[in-house]
Amino acid sequence: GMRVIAVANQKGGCGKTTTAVNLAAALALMGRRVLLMDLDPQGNATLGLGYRPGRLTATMYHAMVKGYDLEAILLPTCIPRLRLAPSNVLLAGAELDLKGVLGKELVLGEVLRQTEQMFDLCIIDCCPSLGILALNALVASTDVIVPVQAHFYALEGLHRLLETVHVLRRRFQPCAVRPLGLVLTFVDERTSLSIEVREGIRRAFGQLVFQTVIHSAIALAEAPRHGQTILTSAPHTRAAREHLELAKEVLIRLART
Amino acid sequence: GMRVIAVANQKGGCGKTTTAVNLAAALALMGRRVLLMDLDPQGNATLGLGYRPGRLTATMYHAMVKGYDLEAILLPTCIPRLRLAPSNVLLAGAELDLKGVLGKELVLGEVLRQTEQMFDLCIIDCCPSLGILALNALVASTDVIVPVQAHFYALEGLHRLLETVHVLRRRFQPCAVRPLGLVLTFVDERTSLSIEVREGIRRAFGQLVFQTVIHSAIALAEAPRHGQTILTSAPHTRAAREHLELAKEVLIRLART
Ligand SMILES: Nc1ncnc2c1ncn2[C@@H]1O[C@H](COP(=O)(O)OP(=O)(O)OP(=O)(O)O)[C@@H](O)[C@H]1O
Ligand SMILES: Nc1ncnc2c1ncn2[C@@H]1O[C@H](COP(=O)(O)OP(=O)(O)OP(=O)(O)O)[C@@H](O)[C@H]1O
Ligand SMILES: [Mg+2]
Ligand SMILES: [Mg+2]
Repeated sequence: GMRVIAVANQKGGCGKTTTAVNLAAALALMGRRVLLMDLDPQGNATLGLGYRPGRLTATMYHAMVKGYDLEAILLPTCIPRLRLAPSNVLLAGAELDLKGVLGKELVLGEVLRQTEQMFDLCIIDCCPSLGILALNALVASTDVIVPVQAHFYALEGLHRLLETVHVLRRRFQPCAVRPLGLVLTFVDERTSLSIEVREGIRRAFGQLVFQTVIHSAIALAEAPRHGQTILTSAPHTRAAREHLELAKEVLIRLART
Repeated sequence: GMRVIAVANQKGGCGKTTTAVNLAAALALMGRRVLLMDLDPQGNATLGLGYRPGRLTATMYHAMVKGYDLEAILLPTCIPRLRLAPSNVLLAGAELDLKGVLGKELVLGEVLRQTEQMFDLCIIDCCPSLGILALNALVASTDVIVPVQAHFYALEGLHRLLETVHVLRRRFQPCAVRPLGLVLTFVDERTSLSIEVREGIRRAFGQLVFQTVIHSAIALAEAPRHGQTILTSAPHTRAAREHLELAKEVLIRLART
């Protein structure tokens, strides 16, 4: 069946959208049928793939709250085999709209069952919080990837996130979400801080940390400006290679669990 | 009376905590009595000033939900005239705890009235969302400073944030929160992206953008590791000077409004 991978971390700006968009693109280029789902009212994954969130009339808000078929909101992307389930600011209303709904954490899981046959993988870009949207993503997922910025503040919330994943798995049967791995982002070999935090994270989380790291690279911040992924805007850069390496490591880990 | 400045932006990782902590320190060094309030369950401002959030038994959660006196939770810092109202993960429960409370957006405003006489300025570090905590901060504030990363995704949510501020001012009388200014962060003169985004923001928001910009500087990411502000860990760096300049500009704007 389809594997669903949430890219989540309540720490802001750690590279969730960058990792979700470029990993999804790399997996599609490697032949998988991939759905990239934007579950952040900021709509950064939608914007990063060249769409203007404010102009869309069918989004994840409509699929989760208004009962639209998921298939009806899907958009093509610049990469073959990669499709996008977009979001915009309307999704911010979901917190309120889902408040009284029975099993409000399970709505996304039900929506995703509609596309089981259409895709091999679904990658979900989460917003920087552990509110109702992120909980929906985690409960609907089989795996979670946590981008961790190689900075001091990054270590603080990791245990809370992994603890939340653990609680969800116990409480929402048959929710089986497991941490697939932590990926170090914004790595900069020139600074002692980056090296020290990397070592700290490998010591604390061991095998859970992906071998592949994503270095700080301006090309990653520039790609979304052109509505492109790094694989298409700068395919020969280290940043593109790193996301392809990460995709390979993800596939190996998926095959093992 | 005391001016209350929320440092807010739902975009993650744009420099809210870094701006709040170092601006508060600069204002205290310039002779103002300053309260730095951590309103993020991540507790990054608390951690950045050298405290371990998990060890604290009296936090903003206790002041907002358990009725503790604000004075009872205040902590000293490494800077004279700067005190901290700390937070930790308990605050994440506030979303739930405040759900049924009458006037749930007004709780912080009431708490802050206790310290009107003790401080000249209160700086509030907000979490990366527009949920109940950030709304409490905005409604309790007289002003809001918005850190804007000089990156592509940063532009997207600005109009939504300023629109929210506008709605709050209309709906919650006597809420008078006004945008004091946008401060450009992570500026890097070497990249065309940074220059292009800066120009785009100045074109769109004109005078609202502070003259002072905060450049990308590893010293800013290193200071919290030692529980220090940039003013004490690296006082002769450009990053320290920029936060002193920003503090001067803030005081000029406060005097005008
Ligand atoms: N490795 C990198 N090198 C340089 N810039 C990067 C890198 N990864 C991400 N960026 C840029 O840094 C900013 C933050 O990254 P991104 O938006 O992906 O983080 P996020 O975790 O999704 O943020 P949010 O918490 O708001 O959802 C973006 O402008 C992005 O383009
Ligand atoms: N100008 C800068 N130059 C270099 N590093 C910076 C700068 N400003 C902040 N940082 C670092 O970048 C990371 C993100 O900044 P910070 O935590 O202040 O953002 P934030 O908006 O508070 O994030 P969140 O959305 O999670 O609250 C931190 O590790 C911080 O130390
Ligand atoms: Mg994002
Ligand atoms: Mg912060």
